Amino acid sequence: VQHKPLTEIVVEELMISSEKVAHVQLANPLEHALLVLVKSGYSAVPVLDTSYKLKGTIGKTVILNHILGIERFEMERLSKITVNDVMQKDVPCLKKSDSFLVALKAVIDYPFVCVADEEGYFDGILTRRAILKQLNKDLHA
Amino acid sequence: VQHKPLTEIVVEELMISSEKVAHVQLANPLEHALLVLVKSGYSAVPVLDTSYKLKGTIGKTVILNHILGIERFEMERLSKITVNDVMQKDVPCLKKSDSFLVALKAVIDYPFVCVADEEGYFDGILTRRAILKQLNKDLHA
Ligand SMILES: Nc1ncnc2c1ncn2[C@@H]1O[C@@H]2COP(=O)(O)O[C@H]3[C@@H](O)[C@H](n4cnc5c(N)ncnc54)O[C@@H]3COP(=O)(O)O[C@H]2[C@H]1O
Ligand SMILES: Nc1ncnc2c1ncn2[C@@H]1O[C@@H]2COP(=O)(O)O[C@H]3[C@@H](O)[C@H](n4cnc5c(N)ncnc54)O[C@@H]3COP(=O)(O)O[C@H]2[C@H]1O
Repeated sequence: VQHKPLTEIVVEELMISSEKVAHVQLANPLEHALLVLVKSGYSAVPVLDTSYKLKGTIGKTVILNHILGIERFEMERLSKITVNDVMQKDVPCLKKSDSFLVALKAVIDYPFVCVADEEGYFDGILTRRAILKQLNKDLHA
Repeated sequence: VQHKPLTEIVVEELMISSEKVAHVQLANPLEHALLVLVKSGYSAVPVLDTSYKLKGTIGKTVILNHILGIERFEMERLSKITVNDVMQKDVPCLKKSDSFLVALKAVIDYPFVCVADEEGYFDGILTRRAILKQLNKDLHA
């Protein structure tokens, strides 16, 4: 998205679309979620249900916190707990048609914000990096 | 930092100063580093030496990758490996006197960038959140 004024840019043009986003399912055991997060290198990823609706996000910290016992990390518990048991459910959400300014406000407190449609079907994620890159282009234009 | 034009803002005004930044030492075992990262909730933190010089950064992903065996996470290896063995050494660095635009470019690809003086003594970190908050203020002024 080159020298367009920020006021004309919408979320759809800056987001990573759903087929390129690593995600996990509600019913997955935590062991699977931790493997996806370590292999992809991402701090957190979206959680979807079987019909591809957005349900929340899950990250490495909440998984590791859940298995941290008094003396050690109790890894054997990873197969007994599901994503649904520990994920963050109350997460901000954008629409594809939202403006750049609405998107900028949303990523101030979150490394990424999920994008979904009116019925809750997952469209993709908007990252801080995408916002920062566009701002940098705009300030140098 | 209120309605100052972006061109007049320097890194020192936006950074989190060193006494408020969670960090680990070069010689710490990975077990200690993972505990600091899980208890603080941060994805990655700076690594300092005993004289408070900046040496690099370390995050949860590189620690977990290092102990991921064929079938499971081999947690017993955490006490045998040190931070120095796995940390990222080649990380970008800012000076307190750097401009807002130099700082914006630096955080496009990193969630935070360390701030250090000419001799390498650690001053603090500049986060994406601090840059985004200032940009949001500037666009609404
Ligand atoms: N494989 C890779 N290649 C190049 N750079 C990489 C990278 N993994 C991480 N980074 C860099 O590190 C930043 C923080 O990544 P983190 O995983 O903590 O936090 C990420 C991650 O939790 C999530 N994310 C980004 N891309 C994703 C994807 N394709 N699928 C799922 N989640 C993604 O959005 C957050 C913010 O992403 P953002 O791009 O703003 O910021 C990224 C990016 O600048
Ligand atoms: N305890 C908390 N309270 C409120 N919000 C929290 C929080 N922990 C994390 N966040 C939010 O999540 C973002 C990503 O945190 P993360 O730990 O992945 O990535 C963090 C972390 O790796 C590092 N960081 C931030 N503050 C730190 C500190 N005081 N000490 C050490 N590292 C810090 O800088 C990265 C970017 O920080 P940034 O503030 O831009 O972005 C933070 C902030 O918006």
